[in-house]
This record gives sequence, C-alpha cells and structure tokens, in this order.
Amino acid sequence: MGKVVAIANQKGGVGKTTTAINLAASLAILDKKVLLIDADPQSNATSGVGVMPDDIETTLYDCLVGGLDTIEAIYETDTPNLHIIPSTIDLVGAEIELVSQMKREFLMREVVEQVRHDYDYIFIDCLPSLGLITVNALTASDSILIPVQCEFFALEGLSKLRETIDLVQKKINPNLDIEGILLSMYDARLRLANIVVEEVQNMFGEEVFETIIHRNSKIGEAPNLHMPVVMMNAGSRGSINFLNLAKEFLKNNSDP
Amino acid sequence: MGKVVAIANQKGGVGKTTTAINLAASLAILDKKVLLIDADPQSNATSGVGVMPDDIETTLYDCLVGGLDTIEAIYETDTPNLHIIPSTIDLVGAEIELVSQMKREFLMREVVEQVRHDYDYIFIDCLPSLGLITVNALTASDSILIPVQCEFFALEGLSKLRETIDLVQKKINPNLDIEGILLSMYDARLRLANIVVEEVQNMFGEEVFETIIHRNSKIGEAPNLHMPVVMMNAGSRGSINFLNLAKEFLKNNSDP
Ligand SMILES: Nc1ncnc2c1ncn2[C@@H]1O[C@H](COP(=O)(O)OP(=O)(O)OP(=O)(O)O)[C@@H](O)[C@H]1O
Ligand SMILES: Nc1ncnc2c1ncn2[C@@H]1O[C@H](COP(=O)(O)OP(=O)(O)OP(=O)(O)O)[C@@H](O)[C@H]1O
Ligand SMILES: [Mg+2]
Ligand SMILES: [Mg+2]
Repeated sequence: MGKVVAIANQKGGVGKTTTAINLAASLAILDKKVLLIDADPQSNATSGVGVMPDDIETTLYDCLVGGLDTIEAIYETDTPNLHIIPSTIDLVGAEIELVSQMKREFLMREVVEQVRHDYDYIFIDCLPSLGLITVNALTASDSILIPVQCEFFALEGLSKLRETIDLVQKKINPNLDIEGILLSMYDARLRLANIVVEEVQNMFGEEVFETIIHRNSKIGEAPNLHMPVVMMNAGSRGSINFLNLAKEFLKNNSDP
Repeated sequence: MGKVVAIANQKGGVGKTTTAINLAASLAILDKKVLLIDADPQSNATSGVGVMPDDIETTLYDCLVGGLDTIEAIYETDTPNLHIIPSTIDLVGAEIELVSQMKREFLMREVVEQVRHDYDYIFIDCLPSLGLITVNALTASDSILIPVQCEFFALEGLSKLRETIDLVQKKINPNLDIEGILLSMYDARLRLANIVVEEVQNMFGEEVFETIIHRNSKIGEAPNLHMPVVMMNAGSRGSINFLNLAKEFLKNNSDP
C-alpha cells in the first residue's frame, strides 16, 4: 500500500523540486516503485525527470478539473521504477476553477487513491504557496516532508507552515504526519548556514532528518540535462546526500 | 507622480524580496521618497526592513479586503525616505476572498492610486505565483522588474512569465512595460551561471539590466538583522551591486 508524501513549503526556492526528483529517483534506484506528482504549474519536476512539453498529452490538471482517470496521466521516465504525473502552466487555472467545486479540498486525494496500490511511494511536489492546490496535496498525503534552505528568510516561514499543517490536521486530514524537516543547500563555509541549522534542530528536534543536503554545483546542473542528479553523476556529493536521505527515509518507514 | 514597479516572477527563491528591499533602500539613500508594498503573505519584505509582527496593526490585507484607507497602513522604516505597507499571513485568505468581488483585479490599483503622488517610486514585492494577488500587482503597476536567478529552472519559467505579461497587457493593463530583467545570485565560478547569463541576454537583449547582482554572503545575513544590506554594510559587494542598480534604474527613468 503506497505511502503518499507531500513535499511542501510556501517559501520559494528552498529545494522542494530538487528533493522531490532526487529522493524519488534514489528510491527507484533502490528498487522501490515510485510515482512523482508535479503539482506546480511551473512544471520543473516534469522537465527535471526528462518529460518534455511535446511528449505531454494528459496532465494533473485533466485529472483534477476534467475528471480524467489517473492512470491516463501517468508517464514512464528514463529512470527505471520512476513514473510521473506531469503538469503544465494550465494548472494555474485550477486554483480559481476549483474554488467553486464541491469537496474542492479532496480532489487530489481521489486522484491518488486510484493508483496508490500500484506504488511503494508517491511524492507530490508542491508549488510555493498555501493555496488550494497545496491544501489538496496535504489532504491527499500521509505525511509532509519540508525542505528548509539554510537561510534566514526560510526559517521565518516555518512557524507559518506549522500553523497551516495544524489547520489541515484539524479540519481535513487528521492523519497527516510530519515525515521530516530536510536541511538543504547547506554551505558549511557560511556562518549564517550554521546558525540556521542550529535553530532548526532546536525548533524541531527529532523531526529533522540526520541527512543534510549540501550545496553542490552538480545538483544545479542536472536540470539542464533533464535528469535527476543521481542518474547524471552518481558519485557527486549531491547524489550521495540524496541516496543517504533515501536510506534514512526507508529506515524511518520500515515496519517496527 | 510616483512610478509603480511590480517585482515579480512565479519562480520561487529568485531574489524578488532581496531586490525589492535593497533597490528601494538604495533609492531612498539617493534621496528618493520610496514606498515598498509587501504583497507576499510570507512577509519577508516586512521583516527585512525591520517592521516586526508586534508593531503591525494594519496591513495590505486590510486595504484590499477591508477597504481601509491606504495611508492608514503605511509605516516608516529605519531607512530614511523608505516607507512600507506590511503584510502578514492573513493575506493568504485574500486570494480566495477576492475571487468573488467585483473588479477583483483592480483592488490593488485603487490602493496605490491613493498615495502615488506622495512618492517618487513605489515597489510591490510579489509572492511566487501567477494568482490573483500577482495579477492585482501587475494591474496596479507601470512596469514589471523580473529577477532571474542564474540557474536552469529559473530560465524555464521565463517564457511562461512572458505569456502572463502579454495576457495582462492585452486584457487589463495595456500600459504595463518591462522595467528590466535582473540577473541575480550570479556566481562567476559556476559554468551553469555563465550559460544562463548568455541565454537570458540572447532572449531579452536590451531589456536586461547591465548591473548583475552577485551571490554575496552579506546579502543573506542582512535579513537576520532585519535591515537592508545597503544599511548593514554599505561597502560589501552586494551593497555596491544594488547601489549601481539604483543608479541604472534612475538613468533609465530620467526624462529624455
Ligand atoms: N543542494 C543544492 N545545491 C545546489 N543547487 C541547488 C540545491 N538544491 C536546489 N538547488 C537549485 O536551487 C534552485 C531552487 O531549487 P528548487 O527549484 O528545487 O526549489 P523549489 O523549492 O522547488 O522552488 P519553487 O519554490 O520555485 O518551487 C534550483 O535552481 C536548483 O537547481
Ligand atoms: N545575491 C544574493 N546573494 C546571496 N544570497 C541571496 C542573494 N539574493 C538572495 N539571496 C538569499 O536567497 C534567498 C532567496 O531570496 P529571496 O527570498 O529574496 O527570493 P524571493 O524570490 O523573494 O523568494 P520567494 O519566491 O519565496 O518570495 C534568501 O534567503 C536571500 O537572503
Ligand atoms: Mg519547485
Ligand atoms: Mg520573496
């Protein structure tokens, strides 16, 4: 029975997509069947795993707004065991179009439930917002993985994110757990990065992943080649960080 | 008659807030009267200029949704000549609450028109989205300044942003110009950064600011002290970049 994890943080540019692509790809390399759902109209996750605009006929938008069967919007990627439901800019329209629909917060859950049994893990890459699409993703998920950039502004947003999680747990999805807080783009040379790491570990304790993703130029280059960094250059520090994260994730999710 | 500039890009973490704070503060240091409007519920611009949550009684949300007079939501900052209309997380509600209001795209324009004559320049810091609040900002503005991080994903989003600008110009605000494309977080040591700079200059030519904002640790530290980097450390490379940008901005806006 597939576990569904939303990768979310309303702060922009903190590594949501990079984490979604590379954690999903690392688990796929470790022989898990993984589905990635691109819930961001910018569709960086889609191009990041090599699904290009000309290849796309059906998207998440068609499932949410058009009622298309989920299976019809699933694409294989160049990474074995990794499938994706892509997005295009059309998804921008969904925020406004869904407002008036009945059970508008549960539409993504219905999309996910149709295929949950076919995968070990399903990851939802969220856009930088606390709007309806993100609430949909949190309602469809068993847990939320929160990437936090080792920068000051990213720290400020965490308390607001916690409020949103509490609200979703109270009102719509009482089962939503915190999968973990992931420290990302860590540069050990910067004093600021070390301050943020300490503050996050004080604020969240056990909930912080032991694995920290370091800033690594190969991670920034991989999207240019439309592939996960773990497929582009398995020996790079970025790849090693994500493979370690995948192993820690599996340990946390293994049956006791 | 104050010029209104929206600082927008739906890609997250590209330097919108950093540009809004530091360009506004640099112009204030050059003796221009400047108003900064924080149109992002994350309210990084608000805390970045030192206006803290306990100081805030009225916000942009009160003006847009509650009809408060604009003057009632203006706060002075520690930077002379720089005022701000702050935001709080309440602004998240505005996206949904404004959907059903009449003339919903023009609400921010009404807020701005009330005080436009009191300032030389008004900057609107936008959230990473193409939703209703950002459309409101584009409708209220004379031009849009687009920060672009020197990274691949940031490049992908530009064509989508251009489509949105064309749409706003056609449907709601024919006067919206492009103030310029600002290359930000440039790290000369990275091959990727140089590829992106070349691509952006090819795509946008004259519209690209000559000033490039380099990645600089002082810029990341300034928010921790709740002040613009140009106030924290005027001699740092980051401050020099933003003061040069301010001078280039003034040159582009001086009467022929
Ligand atoms: N560890 C890292 N080292 C170097 N570059 C990184 C790292 N993580 C992410 N990046 C780069 O930083 C930028 C922001 O990351 P990413 O796009 O994954 O963030 P995001 O949270 O998904 O952004 P958005 O809020 O726009 O969805 C991207 O260009 C990405 O390639
Ligand atoms: N030139 C720079 N050098 C170093 N750090 C920078 C630079 N510009 C921005 N930063 C840092 O990078 C992070 C992202 O920048 P910023 O928050 O301004 O982007 P944004 O586009 O406003 O993000 P959002 O999409 O969440 O609104 C911040 O932590 C900021 O301090
Ligand atoms: Mg993303
Ligand atoms: Mg911002």
